[in-house]
Amino acid sequence: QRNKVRGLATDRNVAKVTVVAVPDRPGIARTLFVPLADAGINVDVIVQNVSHDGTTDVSFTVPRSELARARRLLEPVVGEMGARELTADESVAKVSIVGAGIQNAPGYAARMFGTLADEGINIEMISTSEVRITCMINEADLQRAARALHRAFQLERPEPEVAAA
Amino acid sequence: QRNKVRGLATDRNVAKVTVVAVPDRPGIARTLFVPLADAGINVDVIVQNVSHDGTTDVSFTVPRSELARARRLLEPVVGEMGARELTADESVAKVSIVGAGIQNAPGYAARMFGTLADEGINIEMISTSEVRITCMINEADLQRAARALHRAFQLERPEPEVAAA
Ligand SMILES: C[C@@H](O)[C@H](N)C(=O)O
Ligand SMILES: C[C@@H](O)[C@H](N)C(=O)O
Repeated sequence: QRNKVRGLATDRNVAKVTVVAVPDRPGIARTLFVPLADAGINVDVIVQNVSHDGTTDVSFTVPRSELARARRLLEPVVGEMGARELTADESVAKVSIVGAGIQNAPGYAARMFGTLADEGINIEMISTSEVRITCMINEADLQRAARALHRAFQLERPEPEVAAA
Repeated sequence: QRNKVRGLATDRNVAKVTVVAVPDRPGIARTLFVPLADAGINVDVIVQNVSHDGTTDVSFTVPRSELARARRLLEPVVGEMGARELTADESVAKVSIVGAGIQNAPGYAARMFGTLADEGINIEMISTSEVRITCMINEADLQRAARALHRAFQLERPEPEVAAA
């Protein structure tokens, strides 16, 4: 089975925003993202996991240059909706493996997570799609993560014929 | 501005698994996904948000036919790693808007979330990539969600449902 990973994408120009403990009811997600959209702020990754006790966190990333603006827009909104607080983190970076059919091929996520684990790199957030597995990590770990993932997925050579999974 | 949304993807054949309160340290993600990969279980969406007090949740979806097997494999692992518990939910469905450049185009997420909000549909999980915004919702809401999203994004009549491979 051919190596499906075609490339690695990294992005250091990201800031992570987390709206902590939002009420888990219809309309909340829209209330957070409409003001950002109206202001033309580019939201990149959005992650929300399951709720507990009626609340959950909603995190997203924006370019670092947009962080101040995003915070100014959302702080009043966050208060009004009864969320606990808004936190932000500029020392994150995004690293993704990209390739067709990744998501449904067992082993790619495990290999990506294992590679980062072997480097002692903590995975702060995970988001996936059919063609991409994205991890947010500490910015200080990005170069090491990229090198290790390139090696693990054999990205410097032409596509190998041997099963990679 | 051109409509970037090319289509809607829905999947009813999903079960959601959440490993609750895993320790947020390197190696944990690998410890969860290697056994699933070795067993050839197709993991589709993976979502992990930021941690609080050193723990976070890791959720993922599998085809419903794989749920029992995934649980059997992971229950001992979950205990050993000191996570709180493993929960599963079979009454979920996945709905995604798909299109080039969605992620960086302000407004698409807001419109998708707003459309679901207008239908009173609760968004249980969110995961995004550059070309896809995916929401997990209650399975009972899927048909109504699909119709409303088709209308909101001016897509042609609803595609027949296709389960993920
Ligand atoms: C938390 C948020 O996603 C909420 N469940 C909503 O539907 O808007
Ligand atoms: C929670 C899990 O992702 C952990 N942070 C890890 O790096 O494996």
